[in-house]
Amino acid sequence: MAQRICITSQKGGVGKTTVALNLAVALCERGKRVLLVDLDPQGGVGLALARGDTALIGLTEVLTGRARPEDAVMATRLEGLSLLPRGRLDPMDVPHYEQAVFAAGALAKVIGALQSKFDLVLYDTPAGLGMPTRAALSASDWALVIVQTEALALRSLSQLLRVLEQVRATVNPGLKLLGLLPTMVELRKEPSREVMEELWGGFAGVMESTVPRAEVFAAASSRGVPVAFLEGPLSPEARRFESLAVEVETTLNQG
Amino acid sequence: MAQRICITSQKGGVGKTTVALNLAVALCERGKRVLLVDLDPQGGVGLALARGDTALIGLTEVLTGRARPEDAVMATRLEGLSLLPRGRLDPMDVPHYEQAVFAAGALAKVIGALQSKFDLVLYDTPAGLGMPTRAALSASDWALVIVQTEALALRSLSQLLRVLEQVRATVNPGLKLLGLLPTMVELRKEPSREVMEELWGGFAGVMESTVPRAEVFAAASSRGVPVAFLEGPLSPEARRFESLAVEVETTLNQG
Ligand SMILES: Nc1ncnc2c1ncn2[C@@H]1O[C@H](COP(=O)(O)OP(=O)(O)OP(=O)(O)O)[C@@H](O)[C@H]1O
Ligand SMILES: Nc1ncnc2c1ncn2[C@@H]1O[C@H](COP(=O)(O)OP(=O)(O)OP(=O)(O)O)[C@@H](O)[C@H]1O
Ligand SMILES: [Mg+2]
Ligand SMILES: [Mg+2]
Repeated sequence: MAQRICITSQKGGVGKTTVALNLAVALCERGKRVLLVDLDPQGGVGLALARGDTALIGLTEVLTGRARPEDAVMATRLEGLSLLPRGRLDPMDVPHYEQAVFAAGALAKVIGALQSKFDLVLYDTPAGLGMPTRAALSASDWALVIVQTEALALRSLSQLLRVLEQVRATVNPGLKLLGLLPTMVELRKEPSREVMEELWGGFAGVMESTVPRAEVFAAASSRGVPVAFLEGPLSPEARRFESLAVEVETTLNQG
Repeated sequence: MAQRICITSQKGGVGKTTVALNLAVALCERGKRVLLVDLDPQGGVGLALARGDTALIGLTEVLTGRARPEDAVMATRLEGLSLLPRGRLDPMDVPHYEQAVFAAGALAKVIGALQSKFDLVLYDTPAGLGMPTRAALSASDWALVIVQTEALALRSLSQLLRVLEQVRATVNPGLKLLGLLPTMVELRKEPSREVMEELWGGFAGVMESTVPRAEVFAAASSRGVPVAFLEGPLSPEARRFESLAVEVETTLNQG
């Protein structure tokens, strides 16, 4: 049975999609069969891969009954990595989309029909604690919380942790914290160091792995590829995702 | 009659709350009476001012009938700047809050009761095109679109512009584009320069003002104040908000 991981943060622009994409690639290169699901109504994963929103059918069509789950899953150039994109969505329909994905059991049913073919399912979610994120947390085994090392992102962390507890206490007793992953880390800069110290000192589950702030991410975004796919030798940042994949697998195996 | 400005972006973490807060201060210092409304369920404005979510009553209490609009507005240390905070909101109730704020006419009614006391109303919104943002656009005269100068933020811009047109064509014919405001600009770095060139070359309404990427914002965030309130002489970044305020006023007067 596939393990389902929800990649989430209350704060926006902290690196959720970047981690979802690059972690999926790193897990796949370690031999795992991975399904990456784009739950963000803005289609973050598609945008990161520079595919316009007019392209593929996806979750939107499945939720509205116009396609079967297996028809919406697409292969990628990496053997073993499949993608369930957002699908064609008029941006005026975002409120309807959010209600459809949050409807009781809808997402769990879609992913249930696909789980047998994969070892891991990764959900990329939009910022916030609205309906898409709540739907994903209800249909997940693990929550990977992304924490940008800036004061504002740290302040909203306790709201998210409270929701994880509440979801576990109500609709999904199997939900566990995979860890708190620090992103955009700049240990040479005091504000970032201060946030790391607050994380280590004040929160359980802070991961060993971190994602440094690095120009290579903007370069990868402008080319529309994960960092591992950039030309030339593997960058130190892409290696970071290898060690993150190892840490994730270790935690899942201890599950 | 106060002019209502919705500060919005599809993408997260691009500087919406930072601009909302610092622009409100700059407009107020130019003699305007300003109401800053926090529509973000995470309470971004409160977080930026380092006030926990247990503190103040606000929009949540007004929408649920537990307080009158005028009771929820609070003064700040700056004469002429008032705040309508998010209010006390259990993060598990975010889906209900989003539906309540989006209910037909709800927000317009709350702001309608307050407008006579102000020259300007500024809405800070969460990332995305969900219910809080749609509610704000329906009850606004202007949309100020925040565009981080990174490839990912630019790709989602056309979805937002389509929504502005649709809102104008359906529920709010008076909605106008105030402008596209580039943030986190780093003209010494190629990806940022490339995005600026795409903005100037491909979009109408790009503002003269820009907000540079600068350490002072992280410093202000960790102290929980707008940049204009940091100790010492006014930073060049705080001055940028003065010139942004001038540009905003000029556009409004032409409107
Ligand atoms: N470690 C990093 N160092 C530098 N830039 C990064 C890093 N991670 C992500 N970025 C850049 O920061 C921006 C935001 O990243 P991303 O879109 O992954 O965040 P997100 O949390 O998914 O945002 P949203 O809330 O809009 O979904 C992108 O332009 C991306 O290229
Ligand atoms: N011009 C800037 N230069 C450097 N850092 C900035 C700048 N503007 C904002 N920041 C920092 O970037 C982070 C995100 O800013 P902010 O919270 O204002 O964005 P937002 O769009 O409101 O995010 P959200 O989508 O979560 O509401 C904060 O830590 C803030 O201090
Ligand atoms: Mg994203
Ligand atoms: Mg904000």
